[in-house]
Amino acid sequence: LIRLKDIFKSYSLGKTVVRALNGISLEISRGEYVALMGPSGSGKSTLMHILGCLDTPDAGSYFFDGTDTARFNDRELARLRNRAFGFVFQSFNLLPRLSALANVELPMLYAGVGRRARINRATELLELVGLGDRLRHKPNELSGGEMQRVAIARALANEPEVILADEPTGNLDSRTGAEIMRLFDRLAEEGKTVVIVTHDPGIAEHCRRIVRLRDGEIVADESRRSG
Amino acid sequence: LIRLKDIFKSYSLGKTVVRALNGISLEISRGEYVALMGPSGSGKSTLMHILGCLDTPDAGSYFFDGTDTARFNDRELARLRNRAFGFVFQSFNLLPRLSALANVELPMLYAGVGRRARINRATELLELVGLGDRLRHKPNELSGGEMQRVAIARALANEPEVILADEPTGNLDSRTGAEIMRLFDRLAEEGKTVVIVTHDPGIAEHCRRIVRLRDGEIVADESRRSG
Ligand SMILES: Nc1ncnc2c1ncn2[C@@H]1O[C@H](COP(=O)(O)OP(=O)(O)OP(=O)(O)O)[C@@H](O)[C@H]1O
Ligand SMILES: Nc1ncnc2c1ncn2[C@@H]1O[C@H](COP(=O)(O)OP(=O)(O)OP(=O)(O)O)[C@@H](O)[C@H]1O
Ligand SMILES: [Mg+2]
Ligand SMILES: [Mg+2]
Repeated sequence: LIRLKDIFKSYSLGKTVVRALNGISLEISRGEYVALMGPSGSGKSTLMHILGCLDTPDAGSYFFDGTDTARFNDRELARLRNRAFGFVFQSFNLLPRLSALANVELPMLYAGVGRRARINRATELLELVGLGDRLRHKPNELSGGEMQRVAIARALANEPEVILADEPTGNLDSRTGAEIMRLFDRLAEEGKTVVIVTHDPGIAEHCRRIVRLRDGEIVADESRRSG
Repeated sequence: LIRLKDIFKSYSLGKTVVRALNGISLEISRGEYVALMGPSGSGKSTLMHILGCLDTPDAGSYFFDGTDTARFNDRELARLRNRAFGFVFQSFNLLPRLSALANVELPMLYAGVGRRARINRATELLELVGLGDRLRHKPNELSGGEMQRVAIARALANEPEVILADEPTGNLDSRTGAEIMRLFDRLAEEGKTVVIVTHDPGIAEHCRRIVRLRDGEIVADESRRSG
């Protein structure tokens, strides 16, 4: 489903260059449940943004479902992004003026879903993440972990094929974090492709495969035998 | 040093009222090393904002170093805040247009520290948290864990008596997180008062005392015997 080959991405700041991704090749099949780990600053979020077509690499190729993403124009890329990927950002990226409910409705609005269906599904998803009594709260009227859970609910709005979650439990207590992991486990069992950035080995244990990054390169890629 | 008595704080949103703090009494002596734990939404950040004089309760009293904080005017409160407290926000709260170095210099600028001394100390603190090669980066040119570490360095700029850190390791891998905890351990050994919100029992183990919140109330307050 996902085939990255020799991906490079660097940022230049004045005279210095930061090589965020320094030659990444990675294949992920449909339905895989992958943990992406590595030290702070090793390139995990940069790789996740490229996987979710939110950013383009400086070099290398990215084939999604057999098609070369370099051939898409901006409009096709946006349509692919909104349909195929559900993205949980490390910094949540909720729209500050919209309520929790309206934030979760947004991807469905872009996909042309009708008002009644949008509100029902957004309410269902917010109840699923334990925020049934915070529907009308705006982001600055929510706690850190509550904002994170709104971001998770929003990522699932269009039932995307691929869920990319960047540190989805960083602000959650262990019990709430475990509830969220049960949700991701279930999505993986249903055949969704799930990639989770985490630095918590307890979270990574839920996944079947662990890819480790260091200084913009893959240093390990281990699959666990099931059973 | 810190004496809270019967603190109440609630938010009203249309017809609903959220009781974030529902009668909190808490005493913290100078030099204590305290972990504040509890489920997502239980009131931890609200309590930390009141401790750091960033917010005022709806009812109850807060004595800091023997003085009733209700008697301070805004200017005195701001001066106390900038001098006595170093605050690491859960959402970092870095100024987006300033470099990492300038963000760490800011509290010293307010305290009237000269330019050369500010730059030296800010550089020293950023090297201490492992960001010596990211001094010129702005927040959106940093990873999540790097932003978090800039926020930690900034909190220590004026050598505050009380360090309030709200989930300081949420975005850090275990090795970087352990380095930050060694830094907090050392500050506690030097006699600073350190309060850390965390949901990670591994982090809480560094502290001598664990206060647990649930639904805006203190449900446990356990001190460990040393040795
Ligand atoms: N400005 C606000 N308006 C309305 N409700 C608010 C506001 N700020 C916080 N709340 C509510 O108050 C409760 C406590 O919030 P607080 O941020 O203190 O929780 P927390 O323990 O820090 O949670 P987390 O671990 O998720 O960061 C939450 O349920 C939240 O929805
Ligand atoms: N816009 C940018 N300009 C300059 N440097 C950047 C930019 N964005 C990221 N970087 C740098 O690229 C490196 C990788 O960043 P990235 O966000 O992918 O790391 P990460 O693995 O997600 O880290 P964390 O675990 O701390 O979130 C970091 O060292 C960061 O300083
Ligand atoms: Mg990141
Ligand atoms: Mg909080």
